[in-house]
Amino acid sequence: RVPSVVIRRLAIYLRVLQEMDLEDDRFISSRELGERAGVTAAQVRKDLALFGEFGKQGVGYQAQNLLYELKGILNADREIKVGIVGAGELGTAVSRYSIRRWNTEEDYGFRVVALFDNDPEKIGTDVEGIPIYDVRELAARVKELGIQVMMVAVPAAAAQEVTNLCLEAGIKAILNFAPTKLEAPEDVRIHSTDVTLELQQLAYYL
Amino acid sequence: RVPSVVIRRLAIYLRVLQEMDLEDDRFISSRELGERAGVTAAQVRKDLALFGEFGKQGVGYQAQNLLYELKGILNADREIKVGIVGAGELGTAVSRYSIRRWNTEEDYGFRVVALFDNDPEKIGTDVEGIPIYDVRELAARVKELGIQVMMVAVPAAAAQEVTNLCLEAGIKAILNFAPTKLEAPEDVRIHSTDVTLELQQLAYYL
Ligand SMILES: NC(=O)c1ccc[n+]([C@@H]2O[C@H](COP(=O)([O-])OP(=O)(O)OC[C@H]3O[C@@H](n4cnc5c(N)ncnc54)[C@H](O)[C@@H]3O)[C@@H](O)[C@H]2O)c1
Ligand SMILES: NC(=O)c1ccc[n+]([C@@H]2O[C@H](COP(=O)([O-])OP(=O)(O)OC[C@H]3O[C@@H](n4cnc5c(N)ncnc54)[C@H](O)[C@@H]3O)[C@@H](O)[C@H]2O)c1
Repeated sequence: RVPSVVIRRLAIYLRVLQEMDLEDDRFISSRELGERAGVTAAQVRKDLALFGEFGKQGVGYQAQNLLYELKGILNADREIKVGIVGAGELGTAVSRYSIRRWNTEEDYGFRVVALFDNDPEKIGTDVEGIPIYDVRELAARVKELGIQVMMVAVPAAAAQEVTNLCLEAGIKAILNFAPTKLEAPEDVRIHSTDVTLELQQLAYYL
Repeated sequence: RVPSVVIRRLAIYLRVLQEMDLEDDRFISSRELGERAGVTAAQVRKDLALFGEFGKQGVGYQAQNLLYELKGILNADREIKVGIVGAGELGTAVSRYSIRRWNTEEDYGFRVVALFDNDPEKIGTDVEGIPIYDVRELAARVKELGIQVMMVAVPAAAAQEVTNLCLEAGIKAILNFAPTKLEAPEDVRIHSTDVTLELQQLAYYL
């Protein structure tokens, strides 16, 4: 098991390489990749060595090859179907963002295929053509559409109940926007992102 | 200097206590606080000991007093004025969210006082009554309104330029939503939150 902080850094290395315009013969040193990612050269070498021999001493990494390898490690070389529970302000904004990127960027692999809500006014409508289903159909739609990752954008009070529906439907990866801690079995991966928590930390430094 | 991971945990302890309905004589043990926050009891004691003697051996912490102390440490006992650059999908959603919480929750101290944009169609309009100013007026408005924290919700290509405007205006704390690394002097605190980076990490575990 690789520590999650390493996976976080790999995702940053991937983003850095995707942002660069790489010619075929472009090499990149661990120092340059480190600078662009905000870590030391030694940290880059240590992280990548966990997954194989990608570079040559003194020469660095063949950039396109490293990008290819990172995509393989992070499953970024395939389409990943995403669902969003809660078609409110945030759920809608994040859907539009992902749909726009899916439609315009070759490298972007996250495809929003469904939204879910319990509001009768929203069920049966769509966001940029992606349907909003009744949350009671969640399990059936996860199976039918092959959803692998679910984003939870409902109020905190409903977040655990909605998460339980996702777990019953076999979802193994959840991105939670609600400002509350979610309980799930060991084999389910939950990442949370909380705007207020970030603001609260920034406030300490004022 | 306290490590930033400790400040992150303090913000979580604060959120946990704010979520609980605390009677006057309610005590909370480091074990219970740890369980609700997702850390060990020893970690709770170690973190809090950095800031003072708040609890009694074997009895735990007087919950309301601990909440009061944490608010003092994290500057959560005062109003903090927030600006948002980029009145697009995300900037608007996050503004509405913060404005709604400011208007309904006593404990919520973040007050959005201005949005900024460079789109003539948006300048001069408002979000829930909060004006959208021309980004060229950013420095003047920061001073006039006393803005302390700025959220950056513009496209990645414009994020550094906008950040530089914030630095020139004397902003010391930035929450960045654009998927790119921002450069700033040592004394400026920048936190980034990136939905795609989170999704990319989750994808590794599928
Ligand atoms: N929408 C989301 O859910 C989401 C999710 C993750 C990350 N992001 C990131 O957040 C940022 C904003 O995304 P969005 O979906 O709101 O985009 P958007 O295009 O809807 O909004 C961007 C806004 O920024 C303004 N703008 C552009 N350049 C500017 C400048 N130099 N000065 C001031 N204003 C400027 C535009 O006029 C527009 O109003 C992007 O970097 C995006 O990658 C968005
Ligand atoms: N909007 C933001 O910028 C923002 C920022 C940070 C955190 N959040 C968090 O994200 C979550 C969503 O925020 P929002 O601003 O989009 O709220 P919102 O009220 O606009 O949207 C919530 C949506 O969830 C739906 N919903 C409620 N209970 C449900 C259930 N049991 N099953 C299915 N759908 C259900 C509602 O019908 C609504 O459409 C909240 O937890 C909030 O704290 C939002």
